[in-house]
Amino acid sequence: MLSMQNVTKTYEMHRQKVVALDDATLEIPEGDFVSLIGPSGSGKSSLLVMLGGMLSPTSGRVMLNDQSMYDLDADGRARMRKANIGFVFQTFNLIPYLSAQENVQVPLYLSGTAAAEQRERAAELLQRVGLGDRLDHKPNELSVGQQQRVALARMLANDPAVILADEPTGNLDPETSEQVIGYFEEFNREGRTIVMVTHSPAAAERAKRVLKLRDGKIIDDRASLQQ
Amino acid sequence: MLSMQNVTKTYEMHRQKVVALDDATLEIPEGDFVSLIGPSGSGKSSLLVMLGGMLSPTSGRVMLNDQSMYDLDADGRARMRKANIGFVFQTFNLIPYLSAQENVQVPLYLSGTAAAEQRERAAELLQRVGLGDRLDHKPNELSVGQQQRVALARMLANDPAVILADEPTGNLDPETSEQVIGYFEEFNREGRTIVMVTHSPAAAERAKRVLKLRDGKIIDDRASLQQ
Ligand SMILES: Nc1ncnc2c1ncn2[C@@H]1O[C@H](COP(=O)(O)OP(=O)(O)OP(=O)(O)O)[C@@H](O)[C@H]1O
Ligand SMILES: Nc1ncnc2c1ncn2[C@@H]1O[C@H](COP(=O)(O)OP(=O)(O)OP(=O)(O)O)[C@@H](O)[C@H]1O
Ligand SMILES: [Mg+2]
Ligand SMILES: [Mg+2]
Repeated sequence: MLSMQNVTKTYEMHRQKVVALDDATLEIPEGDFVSLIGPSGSGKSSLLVMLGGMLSPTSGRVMLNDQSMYDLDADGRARMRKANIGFVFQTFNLIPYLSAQENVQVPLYLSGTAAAEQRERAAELLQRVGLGDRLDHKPNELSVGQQQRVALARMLANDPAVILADEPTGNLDPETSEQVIGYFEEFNREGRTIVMVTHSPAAAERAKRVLKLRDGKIIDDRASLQQ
Repeated sequence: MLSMQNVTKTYEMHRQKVVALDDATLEIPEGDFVSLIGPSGSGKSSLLVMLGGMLSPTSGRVMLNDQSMYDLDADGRARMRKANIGFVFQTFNLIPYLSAQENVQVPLYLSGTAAAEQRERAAELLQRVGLGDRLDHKPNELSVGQQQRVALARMLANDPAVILADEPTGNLDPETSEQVIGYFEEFNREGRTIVMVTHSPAAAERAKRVLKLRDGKIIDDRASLQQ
């Protein structure tokens, strides 16, 4: 359902060419649960963001449901993304002038949900991640781990078929991390496809499959230790 | 050398009063190495930022070398901070329009180092954290873990007597995390005082002493398991 065919991403810097992803080919069938690991700077976020239709490859193709994502125009790709993919960014990307509840309402608003239901669903999702008493706080009035949980709640809002999560537990304590990995296992059991970048070896083994990157190349693709 | 006396920090929100830190008293002797753990939202960043002279308590006092930090004016406090404390923020706070090297030069510039030596020392520090080939990259041209390492290099620039680090390995892979904890052990052996917020139980036990927060209160203060 999601695949990359010979995807390369390079950045031209004044003195050097930086290869963020180097000829990556991979296939993720519907219902898979993949963790993506590798050293800092190895290309994980680049891979995830390209898989999510948000960064065009320098060469190669990214397919979602047999549609080549970057052969669509920006609007077509955005529509495809909104309909199918829930994203958790490594830096959350919350809207600073909106409250936690309003941030979670954004995707619901974009998918045409009625206002009253938007607020109710956003409140439920925030309650679920332990932020029921922080609905009106703006991002800078929240701890970093709380901001991360708002980003998680927002990702869940439209019941996405595909979840792409970049370090979803990076700023969370062990108990909350466990809770979050538990949700992901639950979503996967419900049939959603999940790709999760993580630096936590323990979290990585909770997926079904582990992909390892180094210097922009996929150097390993194996079943997780719990399979 | 660093202490808090009955420090409370509250935020007045429209509908509620949020207690970020609740009557915290603690003493950190010179040369100590303290890790600070606790659930997301429990007050760790608030405590660290107040200890570093960057957020005034609602009540209580913070002492550095017998000087009450918040009884100084903003300039006096800033001078005291620059002379004594190296800080690693949970969100790095790099200057977006400066390169990695220029970001690390900033504290050297502020402490009156000559320009050529600024550049040289910044390059060495970045080399040390594995970013020797990323000197000219701006923060948005770096991976998140690389941005974190720039923040670490910047913290080291003025050879600080006190290191306050908020999640210094939060976005780093296991190998780089190990390297960073290794530096902190080294700095501590050199006589620097370290307070490190971390969500990693393993990293926490590499300190000498572990403080635990919950709901803004210090609920535990013990020797680390490796002592
Ligand atoms: N400007 C603010 N206005 C209102 N509440 C705030 C503000 N800043 C922080 N808080 C609240 O204070 C509490 C403590 O925040 P703090 O950032 O210190 O937590 P933390 O322990 O560092 O959490 P994390 O592990 O998620 O980084 C949180 O519940 C947060 O919602
Ligand atoms: N806009 C850019 N311009 C130049 N180089 C870039 C840019 N964005 C990323 N890079 C480089 O591409 C490489 C891959 O970056 P990426 O963010 O994908 O790494 P990552 O595996 O997610 O790392 P981390 O674990 O630190 O988050 C890095 O070496 C980085 O310096
Ligand atoms: Mg990344
Ligand atoms: Mg914090």
